[in-house]
Amino acid sequence: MTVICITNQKGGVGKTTTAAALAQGLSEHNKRVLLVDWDSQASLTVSLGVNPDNLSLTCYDVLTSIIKNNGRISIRDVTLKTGNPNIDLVPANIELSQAQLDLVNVLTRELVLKEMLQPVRKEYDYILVDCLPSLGLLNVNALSAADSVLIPLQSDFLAMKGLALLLPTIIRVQERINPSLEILGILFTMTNTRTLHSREVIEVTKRAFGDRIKVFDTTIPVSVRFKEAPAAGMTILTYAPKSDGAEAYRLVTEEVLHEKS
Amino acid sequence: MTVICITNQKGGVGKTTTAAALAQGLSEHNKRVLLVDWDSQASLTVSLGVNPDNLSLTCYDVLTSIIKNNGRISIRDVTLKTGNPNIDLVPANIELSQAQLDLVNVLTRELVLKEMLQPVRKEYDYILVDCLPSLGLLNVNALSAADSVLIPLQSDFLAMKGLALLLPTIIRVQERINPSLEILGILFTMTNTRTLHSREVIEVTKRAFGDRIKVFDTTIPVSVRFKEAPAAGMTILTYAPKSDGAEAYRLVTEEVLHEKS
Ligand SMILES: Nc1ncnc2c1ncn2[C@@H]1O[C@H](COP(=O)(O)OP(=O)(O)OP(=O)(O)O)[C@@H](O)[C@H]1O
Ligand SMILES: Nc1ncnc2c1ncn2[C@@H]1O[C@H](COP(=O)(O)OP(=O)(O)OP(=O)(O)O)[C@@H](O)[C@H]1O
Ligand SMILES: [Mg+2]
Ligand SMILES: [Mg+2]
Repeated sequence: MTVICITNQKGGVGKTTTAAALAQGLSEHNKRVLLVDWDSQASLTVSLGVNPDNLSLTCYDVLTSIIKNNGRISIRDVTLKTGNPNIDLVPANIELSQAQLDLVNVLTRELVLKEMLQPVRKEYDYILVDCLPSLGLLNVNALSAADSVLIPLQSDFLAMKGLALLLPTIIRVQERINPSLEILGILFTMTNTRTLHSREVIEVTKRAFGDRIKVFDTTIPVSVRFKEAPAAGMTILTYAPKSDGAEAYRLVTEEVLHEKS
Repeated sequence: MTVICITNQKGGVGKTTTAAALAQGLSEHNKRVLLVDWDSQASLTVSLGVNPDNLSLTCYDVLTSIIKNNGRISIRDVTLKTGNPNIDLVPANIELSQAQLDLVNVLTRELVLKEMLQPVRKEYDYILVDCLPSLGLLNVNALSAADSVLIPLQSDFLAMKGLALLLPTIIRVQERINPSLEILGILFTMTNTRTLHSREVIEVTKRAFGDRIKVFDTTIPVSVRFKEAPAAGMTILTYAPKSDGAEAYRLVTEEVLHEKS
């Protein structure tokens, strides 16, 4: 069983898209996957066709129950079935934006998500956590609960610059809270190899970080199909199964399976 | 004098790009502009060619000085000149990520940025605040300090969905803290009118929100030049002055000037 945290504080790099697509890729290899939406924007919840406004219970209720130590709501109470029998979803809604403040004065405030996932770890092969674009307490919770970190990175200059901020946070969590946390790798998303900029950013990133961190061999091409898929409540693998984008995420899935075997 | 907050909790929609380009557009109309980087990722600081790691003082130091009420560091102490005589920059670095927690127990914690800008309001025609992708205390500070809100919106489904979360936060700030806050408008960025998806999202957004909120007539086209410009430490107006992207931001500037006159 592996918990993979999908994070990058730079916004719009493809965290949610990667979480949904990787879950589907793993399910095609008959793996049981739990997707956790750990972002109050609830993009992952929305991407799977669920309306966050209609939910009476979300991961925020489980978090609150743990903070109050009253055991009233467990992760099983909020987990939803999806259209795919191998994928379950722990949804989020805007209430999760309260969590950052709620956690401030809580004992071992970095370990609440880890505690939340504890009861169901054995029921899944993979648990994927889709993070919000920040470096705050919620992200530290995700890094503390994870076995591995996958870093989607848009192949552009500003996103690359953001990497220099993310890595120290990961290292701090490894040193102080979660020594077994490993970096699964950097996944280049929205790449357009016809542009020099995209190729240069990939080159420079590999040179700067490639000796310490794995860079996935597969890169995800830019395609409007990715924008259309969440509007249809599907991942790219269902929405456009024969597209380059879907194929690329299947290859990423194989690289992940290979690393974790 | 107008303070414009450029915000959207959805990541990667073009907040930083819009802040830098609009500042330059306004400077071409001989307006004095102060750019405030209110994001610990410091994308705006980086975009203007400044290395956040080399800064001994940033907006975080002014914030801390206000919280401690010791008046030691004022906004003038951290303001940098840029290559453009009409544009100054209040830079940020990763330390700003501490601010969310520092502010929790501060009296009138929503008004710290407003207090920070107070001493220099008269010296500029426009103050533009580039916000981080969140709905937390730092964003509430920016909305509380602002006269107007400009909402960059990538023309895609997930970004559109995020709008329904942002608007209630703006309304809450208008009702409880800053009644004179107005919404300047929604600016569509990274549009690709050749795709149906982009056109549909613009259409649906106008229908859903257009009666209450202005949608800028100008939309910003998707172009790799936008990714290259920050790598060169320039805005699109300097990096590719005759490009469609630069032209589009000049038109946006005129719409902003027209609204505020
Ligand atoms: N390879 C791709 N090509 C084109 N568009 C993409 C690609 N991957 C994702 N997108 C689109 O880009 C937008 C941003 O992606 P996504 O929401 O997954 O990023 P994120 O990192 O989760 O954003 P946030 O920081 O807001 O959580 C979405 O509209 C998505 O559909
Ligand atoms: N019109 C455009 N066409 C293509 N790329 C663009 C456009 N506008 C911005 N970009 C690029 O897209 C990326 C995201 O833009 P930007 O960083 O301005 O968004 P943001 O909303 O500030 O992100 P964050 O949520 O991380 O603060 C950047 O690399 C930028 O150069
Ligand atoms: Mg996301
Ligand atoms: Mg930004």
